[in-house]
Amino acid sequence: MATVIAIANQKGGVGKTTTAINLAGALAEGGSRVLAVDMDPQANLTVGLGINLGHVERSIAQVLGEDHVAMPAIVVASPTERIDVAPATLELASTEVELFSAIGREFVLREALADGGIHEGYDYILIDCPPTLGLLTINGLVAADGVIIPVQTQYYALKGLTALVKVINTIRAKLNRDLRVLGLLPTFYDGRTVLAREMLEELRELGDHHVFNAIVRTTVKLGEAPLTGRPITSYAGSSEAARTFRELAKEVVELGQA
Amino acid sequence: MATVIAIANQKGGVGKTTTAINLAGALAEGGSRVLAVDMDPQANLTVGLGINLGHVERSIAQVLGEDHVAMPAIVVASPTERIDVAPATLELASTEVELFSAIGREFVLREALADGGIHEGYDYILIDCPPTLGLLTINGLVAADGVIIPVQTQYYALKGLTALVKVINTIRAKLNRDLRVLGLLPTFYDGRTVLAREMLEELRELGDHHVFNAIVRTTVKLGEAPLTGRPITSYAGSSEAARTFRELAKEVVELGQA
Ligand SMILES: Nc1ncnc2c1ncn2[C@@H]1O[C@H](COP(=O)(O)OP(=O)(O)OP(=O)(O)O)[C@@H](O)[C@H]1O
Ligand SMILES: Nc1ncnc2c1ncn2[C@@H]1O[C@H](COP(=O)(O)OP(=O)(O)OP(=O)(O)O)[C@@H](O)[C@H]1O
Ligand SMILES: [Mg+2]
Ligand SMILES: [Mg+2]
Repeated sequence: MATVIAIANQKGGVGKTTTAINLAGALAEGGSRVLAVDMDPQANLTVGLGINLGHVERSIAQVLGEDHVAMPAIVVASPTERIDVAPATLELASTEVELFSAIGREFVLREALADGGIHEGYDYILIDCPPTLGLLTINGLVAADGVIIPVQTQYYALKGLTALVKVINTIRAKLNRDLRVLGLLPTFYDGRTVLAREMLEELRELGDHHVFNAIVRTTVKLGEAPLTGRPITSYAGSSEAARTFRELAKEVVELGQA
Repeated sequence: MATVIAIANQKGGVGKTTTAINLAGALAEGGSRVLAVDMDPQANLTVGLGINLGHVERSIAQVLGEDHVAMPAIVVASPTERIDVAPATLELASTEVELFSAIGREFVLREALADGGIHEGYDYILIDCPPTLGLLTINGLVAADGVIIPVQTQYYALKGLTALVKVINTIRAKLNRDLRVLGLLPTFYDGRTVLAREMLEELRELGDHHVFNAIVRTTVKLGEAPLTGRPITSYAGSSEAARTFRELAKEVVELGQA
């Protein structure tokens, strides 16, 4: 059985896609087989892992929508060894509207992943969520065993945490008893600024949840890697950012064995 | 008649709220009366302009929802002279769901702004949109005369522009004939990196739309200002960021007279 991890935060631009791609890179480098699922109509994960959107005929939109295409039928290999992608396209935005009136609408992704041997083929399934708390993110959280919450070391990002944690608690109570918060991942950290240090301190003082030891610092390399369609572990394997995601992967693996 | 400007981009974290608040600051400093409308359930604009969310009893959610409260009834003064706020609360997320089945659902904000003398009381109405292309953003675009699109000088942000421009063109054709793109605003620019310079170049080469001369550089001061509830023009009036938003305000005023 694969471990399913959602990467979620309704605050925009906090590094959800960057975390999904580079955690996948570090896990794959360590020998794990990873399926990266793109639940965001922006399809940044799909593009960031080197898939040409123009070549994607069927995507998550067809799996979740009325066509009920089986998940294995849409999965494509990425250019990075041991990483496959369940791609998104823009059409996914209208699928979310279709889901509103569907029966069992929160379980559609969970059921699709339980289908056709997906779990046997992978060690980890990572789900990249869009910047909302709508049905696409809820499907990601219902399908997951654990959730990683990237939190920018900025004021608005910290303010938004309470709302997200409430939604996660509601999902655990009503839809997915196993869902646990694996941890909060500090992102866009710039140790030279007092703001980042204060926000990191505040994040750690919240106390309710584990804060990963791995801290993702601001670095242009994480902005460059998506142009190559490769995770940081292949684009800049000896960089600090690559080391950070290897550290995160190690923490995630250890948490899974707990 | 007030000039209504939406600040929109479905890509998360590109500086929509930062642009709305600080453009409001620069316009108000120049003597204009500004109403800042928060259409994002995250309520970052409301908080960033110094309104205490705990004290907000009625918000945009009540104006757009079934209660049909009049817009003037929810507007509150901000601590900054000549800036008022139409606040959001988390409830706004469920209002978006209610709107799905409402008649004329795309025009609700436009009609609410046409109500009760709002236009006479202000020179500018700025609308901060959430990071989606759902009904809340569509309402913002239908209510607006012009739209400012903040675009991070990063790869994913540029990729997402085509989808946004298509939606804007559809809205102009079907719902709001006057809507025009005032310009693309480069944000999070760090001139020391090749990436930012390349992305800025690419943005300018797209050619379809005006790119503002004002370029918002990465600066910790724009991350600090929200903690004070004041725009950058009061928090750090002599900073480069304040000068940038004054320049943007000047360009916006000139475009309005064109
Ligand atoms: N630590 C970092 N340093 C520098 N740039 C980064 C870092 N992390 C992410 N980026 C870049 O910042 C942008 C925002 O990150 P990303 O797209 O991963 O956030 P997101 O939370 O997935 O956004 P959205 O809410 O739109 O889905 C991207 O262009 C990415 O390449
Ligand atoms: N030029 C800048 N330099 C440094 N920090 C910035 C800059 N612009 C914005 N920020 C900070 O970066 C974060 C993201 O900006 P902001 O919240 O305005 O983006 P947004 O597009 O409104 O996000 P969302 O998609 O969640 O609505 C905020 O914490 C803000 O304070
Ligand atoms: Mg993303
Ligand atoms: Mg915002």
